[in-house]
Amino acid sequence: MKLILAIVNNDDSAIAASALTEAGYFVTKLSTTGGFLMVGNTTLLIGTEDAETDNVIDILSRYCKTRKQAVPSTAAFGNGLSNESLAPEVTVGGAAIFVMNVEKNVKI
Amino acid sequence: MKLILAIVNNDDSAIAASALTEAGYFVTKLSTTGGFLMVGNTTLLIGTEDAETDNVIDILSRYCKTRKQAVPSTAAFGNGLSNESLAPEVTVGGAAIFVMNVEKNVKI
Amino acid sequence: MKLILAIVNNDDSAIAASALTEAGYFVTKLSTTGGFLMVGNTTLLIGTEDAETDNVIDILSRYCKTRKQAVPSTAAFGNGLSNESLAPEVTVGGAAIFVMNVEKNVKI
Ligand SMILES: Nc1ncnc2c1ncn2[C@@H]1O[C@@H]2COP(=O)(O)O[C@H]3[C@@H](O)[C@H](n4cnc5c(N)ncnc54)O[C@@H]3COP(=O)(O)O[C@H]2[C@H]1O
Ligand SMILES: Nc1ncnc2c1ncn2[C@@H]1O[C@@H]2COP(=O)(O)O[C@H]3[C@@H](O)[C@H](n4cnc5c(N)ncnc54)O[C@@H]3COP(=O)(O)O[C@H]2[C@H]1O
Ligand SMILES: Nc1ncnc2c1ncn2[C@@H]1O[C@@H]2COP(=O)(O)O[C@H]3[C@@H](O)[C@H](n4cnc5c(N)ncnc54)O[C@@H]3COP(=O)(O)O[C@H]2[C@H]1O
Repeated sequence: MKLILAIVNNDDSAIAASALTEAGYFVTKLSTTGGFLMVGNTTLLIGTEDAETDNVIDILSRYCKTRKQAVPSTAAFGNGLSNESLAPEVTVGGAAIFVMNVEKNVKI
Repeated sequence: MKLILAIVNNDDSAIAASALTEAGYFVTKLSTTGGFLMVGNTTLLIGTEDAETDNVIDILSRYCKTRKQAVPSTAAFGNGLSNESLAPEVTVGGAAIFVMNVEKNVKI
Repeated sequence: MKLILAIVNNDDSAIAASALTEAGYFVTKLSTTGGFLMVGNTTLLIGTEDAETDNVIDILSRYCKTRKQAVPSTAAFGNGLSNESLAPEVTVGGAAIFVMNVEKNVKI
């Protein structure tokens, strides 16, 4: 059993979660915030059998899109890099996915 | 050290968390949403010693109840299965529990 | 790859997340609640390379402070321990940190 944690853009979360449940996967959604842009995003938790991991990642890749997003003046640049002459945009990926091992899985 | 992640019904979350803290366990609560019914639920995070895992699961099983829940018309059925003649209810378990290994645990 | 989960006080979350992103780490923030005091706190998720784990913990220890916090009368003491003569305060640590192994990490 694996627990997949996928941080996705809010705009893709409904269609991605829906595609996953339509394919028979179980999903739990968390409302989260990106630490850099400080913009809301969604973290999907998907517990699934080891053999299904690649299929879940495949579904996420089909519905989670990369976007360019403006960097708010409040973003945590570091080292006084808030100069207007720097790139005012970042590329926000479709999804940041982490697969963790589940040692015990119980359904009550 | 293990990190136990337990997705429970909102109606059971207060009593389950309270039973856990009264038994000496430490609990963090997250407000989450089920991907299928799109109804709010609660995810409990419990970091505890390996030997305590079964006791935590036991406490959760005592307070987390299985319920029948109506499926909203918005649920992600998949493949055009929104026909009224299908079962309008699903069984929502008391808890979906995942136990993960913690390689390093630090308290500051 | 490791996934670090750090439960921190709300008052430290902005500066801690900012210090982490300024140092080049990626952070996702979750609004959570302590199961004992039933007060809001923040859980930071930091996915990072194995070798960076200690540095992340070091940054967290610099910005996450221990505090004394009054125990609300609603706290889950257990066994009728709500007697006024008991200590009305608890020490809330700067951070409770859990490091978990990530078997697969994909960015889409
Ligand atoms: N310390 C830093 N220095 C310079 N640029 C930085 C940075 N942290 C983030 N960025 C850039 O800003 C975008 C948004 O990051 P944010 O933290 O708001 O939102 C992130 C965060 O919530 C989450 N995330 C990504 N990788 C993560 C990781 N390793 N651990 C935890 N959360 C992660 O996924 C969202 C999208 O990340 P993505 O990498 O696609 O896109 C990132 C990246 O292009
Ligand atoms: N392996 C897993 N990974 C991540 N989260 C998990 C999980 N197993 C359970 N959960 C979480 O626990 C809630 C209750 O799941 P349960 O399986 O008891 O009860 C489920 C199940 O009876 C049914 N269901 C869920 N997903 C389904 C799907 N893809 N196809 C058919 N029925 C589904 O609807 C009920 C409510 O599901 P909902 O998603 O709203 O809410 C789920 C979800 O938030
Ligand atoms: N192993 C773990 N697993 C999951 N989450 C964890 C955890 N250890 C700490 N946390 C999270 O970090 C917060 C601060 O915990 P700390 O142990 O520093 O500070 C704690 C501790 O001094 C005390 N406390 C917590 N649970 C207790 C219990 N069952 N019995 C007696 N005292 C407790 O009350 C303070 C606030 O606790 P609260 O639950 O509101 O909030 C906790 C909880 O949200």
